[in-house]
Amino acid sequence: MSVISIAIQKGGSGKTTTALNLGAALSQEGKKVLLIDADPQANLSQSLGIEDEPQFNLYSELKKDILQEGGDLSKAIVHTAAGIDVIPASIDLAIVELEMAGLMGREYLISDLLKPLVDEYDYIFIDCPHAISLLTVNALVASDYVMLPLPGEFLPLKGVYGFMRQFEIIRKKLNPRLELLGMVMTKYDERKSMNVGVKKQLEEKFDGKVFHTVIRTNIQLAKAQEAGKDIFSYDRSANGAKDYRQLAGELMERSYSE
Amino acid sequence: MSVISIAIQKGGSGKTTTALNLGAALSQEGKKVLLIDADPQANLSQSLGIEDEPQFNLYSELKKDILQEGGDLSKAIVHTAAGIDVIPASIDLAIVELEMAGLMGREYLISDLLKPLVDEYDYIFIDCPHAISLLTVNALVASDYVMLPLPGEFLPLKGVYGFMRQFEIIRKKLNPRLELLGMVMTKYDERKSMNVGVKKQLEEKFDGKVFHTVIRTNIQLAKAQEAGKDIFSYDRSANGAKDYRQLAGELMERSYSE
Ligand SMILES: Nc1ncnc2c1ncn2[C@@H]1O[C@H](COP(=O)(O)OP(=O)(O)OP(=O)(O)O)[C@@H](O)[C@H]1O
Ligand SMILES: Nc1ncnc2c1ncn2[C@@H]1O[C@H](COP(=O)(O)OP(=O)(O)OP(=O)(O)O)[C@@H](O)[C@H]1O
Ligand SMILES: [Mg+2]
Ligand SMILES: [Mg+2]
Repeated sequence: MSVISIAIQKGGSGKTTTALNLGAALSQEGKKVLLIDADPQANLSQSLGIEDEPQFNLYSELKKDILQEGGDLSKAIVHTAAGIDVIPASIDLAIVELEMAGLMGREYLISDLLKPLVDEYDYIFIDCPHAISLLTVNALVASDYVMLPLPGEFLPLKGVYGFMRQFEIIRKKLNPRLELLGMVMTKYDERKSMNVGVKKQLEEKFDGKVFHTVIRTNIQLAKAQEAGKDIFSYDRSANGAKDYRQLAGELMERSYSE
Repeated sequence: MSVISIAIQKGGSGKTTTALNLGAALSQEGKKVLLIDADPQANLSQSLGIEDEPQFNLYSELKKDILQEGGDLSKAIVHTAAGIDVIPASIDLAIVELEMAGLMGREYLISDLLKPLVDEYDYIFIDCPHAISLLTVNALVASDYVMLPLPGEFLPLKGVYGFMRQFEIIRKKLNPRLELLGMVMTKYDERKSMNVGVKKQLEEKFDGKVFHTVIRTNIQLAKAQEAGKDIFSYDRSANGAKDYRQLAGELMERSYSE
């Protein structure tokens, strides 16, 4: 059983697309998967066709905990047609930062809420907001691993270094068990020298931490999100489905051998 | 003289790339341009080759204002080789949200700091963080216009609608002069039906507000950022340079005729 945060300090890197489709690929392999949408944009929820904000969501349960009324994440679980469970986000997550700011143990709210659920799933993925905010810190404190998806370009590469500085602080001060699972290249085109160059730089700097599997650019991934589906439910023969299936295989090898 | 925020509630949409290269295109036309990096990621600063955080930056001056010591943005202005002025970001902008939270008039801090500078420039662009945070609200309160860059895909389209809900609240409660300048399609490929479809949906929904100019996908734009330059200093013949020059032309027509 592993809790994995999908995070990086750069927008549009493929966090949501990876949480959704890697989760779906593991579910295809018979694993029990829970996805948590911790981004106020609620893109993961929208990508699974959850258009209107349900009454119970990550915010509603966090808020109960903040008011000492005892939240219960199991109430917020939505079972999707594809067999993946998801805890939807809420636009109000944007204000929960201010509501948590003065609380004792504010970094442990998600970790405490997750405790009763961890044994029911093989993998729990948390789709993080793009900045290192109190919500992202909460997700990382609740996690065993963190995975960084990024396009092979200059600014996302900067986002890796920015993120890793925060990662070290969180490991030291808040969650010593947090491990870097690795970086995954997204929107990858091996004909683009910049993509190849960035991957090489990461392999040199973070020995053994860059996944061999790359996710190629594939418009079907965006079309599946528009249809409110994961790539396997939308088009199992697409490159995006092949790449995420391969990534799931590599992930299962990595998380068991750790 | 116009202050224009570049914002949208979606990561990786092309905000930084547009602030940088649209600003540079206007500077090429002889306009005096100031760019302000209001994102703690500091991507705009990095894209102009400002690697180490200068002593004076947007945070240092905001902090002085918070402590009632009187900030002075003109101290933080860096003159770049391309003739564009820039006020760099700082990683500490990530904590300024919490420092501002309890302050009277907290939404007007950037607006107050900008007042002494507005008459020195033809255009001031503010590169916003991707979420609607207190920093983004500050930028929008200080602005005459807002421009939304987005790739023609499902999730960024959702980000437009999410943003416009906040935009209306800000206009009503904080800054009645704020106008929507328009949406700009980025990473656009007219052969992709999804790109064309999203552009059409926006044109129907926001009559006359979608720029005719589209910014095509062009890896030179990312390479220029890696080199710490705007696209005109890096490769004036690239598609990215042509598209942003055309966008500058269209912007000058729009902002004068408004
Ligand atoms: N491999 C890919 N090929 C093509 N399009 C992709 C791929 N991965 C992601 N996308 C598209 O790129 C856009 C950004 O991806 P996504 O929303 O997953 O990134 P994110 O890191 O979650 O963004 P944010 O910072 O806003 O949370 C989306 O429109 C998505 O459909
Ligand atoms: N027209 C384009 N063609 C090719 N690449 C582009 C284009 N516009 C932007 N990019 C690249 O896409 C990535 C995201 O763009 P950018 O950083 O400008 O978006 P952003 O909205 O500022 O992101 P964030 O939400 O992280 O602030 C960058 O690596 C940039 O170089
Ligand atoms: Mg996302
Ligand atoms: Mg940016």
